[in-house]
Amino acid sequence: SRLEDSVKKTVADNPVVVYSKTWCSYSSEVKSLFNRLGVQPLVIELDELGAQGPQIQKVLERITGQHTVPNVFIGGKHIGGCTDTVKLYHKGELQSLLSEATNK
Amino acid sequence: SRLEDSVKKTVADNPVVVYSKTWCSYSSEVKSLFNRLGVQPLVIELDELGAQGPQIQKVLERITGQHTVPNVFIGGKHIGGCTDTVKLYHKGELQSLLSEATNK
Ligand SMILES: N[C@@H](CCC(=O)N[C@@H](CS)C(=O)NCC(=O)O)C(=O)O
Ligand SMILES: N[C@@H](CCC(=O)N[C@@H](CS)C(=O)NCC(=O)O)C(=O)O
Ligand code: FES
Repeated sequence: SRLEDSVKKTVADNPVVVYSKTWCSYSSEVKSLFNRLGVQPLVIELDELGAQGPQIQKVLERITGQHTVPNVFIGGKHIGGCTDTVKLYHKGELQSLLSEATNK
Repeated sequence: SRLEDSVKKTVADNPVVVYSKTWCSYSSEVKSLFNRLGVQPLVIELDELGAQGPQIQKVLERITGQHTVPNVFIGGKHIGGCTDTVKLYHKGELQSLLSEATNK
């Protein structure tokens, strides 16, 4: 579908993408983690897109199997949610994924 | 107002009360913390109460100054949100508040 193509293009064209909701503390946590690491992700606030928000959330579920927010992509690769991202950070792997994605 | 009286009665009559939303991970965290501590809070899922949910959330803001979920009460006393509750747990104070409230 056109929406699915647009989501795929978004995550392919932007090194770090976070699908988020403005009121959600897990989404805030992941956005502020990236900021602390000096990274400015492309943030898409699904609750600010009217009817398209839930549609994008459905597309993301089709593409990634994940229906929740936050939904994080680095270098076009699906990373997961808040817990997954924080786990990678504690393992030291997040930082290398980020430098790979932001340096090409 | 009648709704405000009903909220005040709920937190007075129940040792542990959590105003929550079913989809919210911060709400889930605080509910599961209480479960791990062997406590069964009275949980009120604001997203399952139709139009009354936002009304109760407004009443809680009037009573506690807090407009977010989760909103936690122990022994009729306003504790705060997820972060506040977890902080008290790490300080060892949560457990004493809980035993006081559940033992009278
Ligand atoms: N373990 C996941 C939890 C994700 C989750 O449950 N997200 C909630 C919000 S905190 C959600 O998307 N709920 C359904 C919704 O908002 O549509 C993570 O760390 O990201
Ligand atoms: N630091 C607070 C954060 C509370 C918060 O921002 N809650 C969000 C959901 S995670 C909220 O209530 N947003 C507005 C809403 O859902 O009505 C806590 O630990 O509880
Ligand atoms: S909505 Fe509360 S943590 Fe996401």
